[in-house]
Amino acid sequence: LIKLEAIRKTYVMGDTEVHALAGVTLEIAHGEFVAIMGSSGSGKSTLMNIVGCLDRPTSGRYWLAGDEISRMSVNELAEIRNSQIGFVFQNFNLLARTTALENVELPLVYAGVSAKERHRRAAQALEKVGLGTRTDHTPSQLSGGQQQRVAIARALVSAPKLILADEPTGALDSKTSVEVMALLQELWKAGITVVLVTHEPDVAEFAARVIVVRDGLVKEDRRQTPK
Amino acid sequence: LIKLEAIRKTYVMGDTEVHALAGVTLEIAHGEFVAIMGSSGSGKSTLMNIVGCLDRPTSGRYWLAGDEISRMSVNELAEIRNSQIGFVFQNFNLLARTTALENVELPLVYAGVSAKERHRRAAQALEKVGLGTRTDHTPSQLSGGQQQRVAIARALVSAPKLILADEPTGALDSKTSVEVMALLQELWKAGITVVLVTHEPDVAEFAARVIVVRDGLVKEDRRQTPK
Ligand SMILES: Nc1ncnc2c1ncn2[C@@H]1O[C@H](COP(=O)(O)OP(=O)(O)OP(=O)(O)O)[C@@H](O)[C@H]1O
Ligand SMILES: Nc1ncnc2c1ncn2[C@@H]1O[C@H](COP(=O)(O)OP(=O)(O)OP(=O)(O)O)[C@@H](O)[C@H]1O
Ligand SMILES: [Mg+2]
Ligand SMILES: [Mg+2]
Repeated sequence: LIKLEAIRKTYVMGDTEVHALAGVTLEIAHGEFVAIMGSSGSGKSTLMNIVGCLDRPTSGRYWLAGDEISRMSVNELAEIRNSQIGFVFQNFNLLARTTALENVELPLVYAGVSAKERHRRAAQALEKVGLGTRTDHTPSQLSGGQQQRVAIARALVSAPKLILADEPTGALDSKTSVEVMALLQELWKAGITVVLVTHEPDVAEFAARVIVVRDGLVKEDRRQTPK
Repeated sequence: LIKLEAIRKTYVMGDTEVHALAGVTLEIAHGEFVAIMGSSGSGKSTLMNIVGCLDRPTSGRYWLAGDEISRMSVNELAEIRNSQIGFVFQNFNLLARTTALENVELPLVYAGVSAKERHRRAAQALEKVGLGTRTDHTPSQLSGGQQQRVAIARALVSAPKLILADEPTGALDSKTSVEVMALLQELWKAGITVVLVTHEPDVAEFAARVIVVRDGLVKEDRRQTPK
């Protein structure tokens, strides 16, 4: 499903270069559950943004479901993102002036789903992450962990084939984290591919494969029995 | 140092009321190291915002270093915040268009410190959190955990008497978290009062007292031997 070849991402700052990704080559098959770990600044979010078609590499090639992404236009990329990928951003990226329900409905608006059906599915997604009583709150009227859960509900509501989650439990207490991980595991068993970034070993245990990133390179790539 | 009496914070949403804090009474003495824990949405950030003079309670009284905060004007509160408290926000609250160095200098600008001295102290604070090579990056050019560390450096740079940190290691890997906690512990041993919100038991172990919040109330309050 995901094939990266010699992917580099370099930022030029004045006369220095920051090698956010320094040559990553890896493949992730349909139906895998992968955890990406690594220290702060090692390149995890940069990698996720390239896989999620939100950013282009400086060099190297990327195929998603057989299509070479580097050859696509901005519109084609947006189409792929909206129809195939559910993304939980590290900083949530919620719309500030709309309610939790409206934020979660957004992918369904893109998909042309009717208003009645959108409300029903968004309310159900919020219920699944324990926010049934917060549907009409705007992001500033929600706690940090509640905002994160709205971002998670939004990523799941359109039943995407691929879920990319950047630290989806970062703002959650252990009990709520376990509920979210159980939900992701349920989706995985139903056939969805899940790639998540986490710095918590307890969360990584739910995955079947762990990739460790350091200084923009893949340092470890191992299989494990998921929890 | 901190004395809260029957503190309530109620939000009115249409015809429902959200009791973010439902009557909190507690005292924290000078020089304590307290960890506040509790599930997502339990009221921790609301409590921190009231203690940090960023928000007023709906009812109840709050004394900081003997002064009753409820009687102060907006200007007096701003003065106390800038001169006595270092705050690490759950969502960092960095200025988007200024560099890491300038963000960290901000409390020193308020304190009227000379430009040369500000640069020196801000650079030193960034060094302490491992960001010596990122001083000229703006927040969007930093990883999530790097942004969090800029927020931490900013809270420490003016050597405040009270540090309030809302989930200061939420975006950090274990190794970086331990470095940040060691730094906070060092400041504590030098006499600074530290109150931090965390959902990670490993982080709470550095504190000498743990307060557990649930549904806007204090459910547990226990002493422990810090790590
Ligand atoms: N402006 C607001 N209007 C309405 N409700 C609010 C508002 N701000 C917070 N709340 C509610 O108050 C409760 C407590 O919020 P708070 O941010 O203190 O939680 P928290 O313990 O910090 O959670 P987390 O661990 O997720 O950060 C939450 O249920 C939240 O929905
Ligand atoms: N726009 C940019 N310009 C310059 N450098 C950048 C930019 N974006 C990211 N970087 C740098 O690239 C490196 C990798 O960033 P990335 O966000 O991928 O890290 P990360 O592994 O997600 O870290 P964290 O765990 O802290 O979220 C960091 O050192 C960061 O400073
Ligand atoms: Mg990141
Ligand atoms: Mg909070």
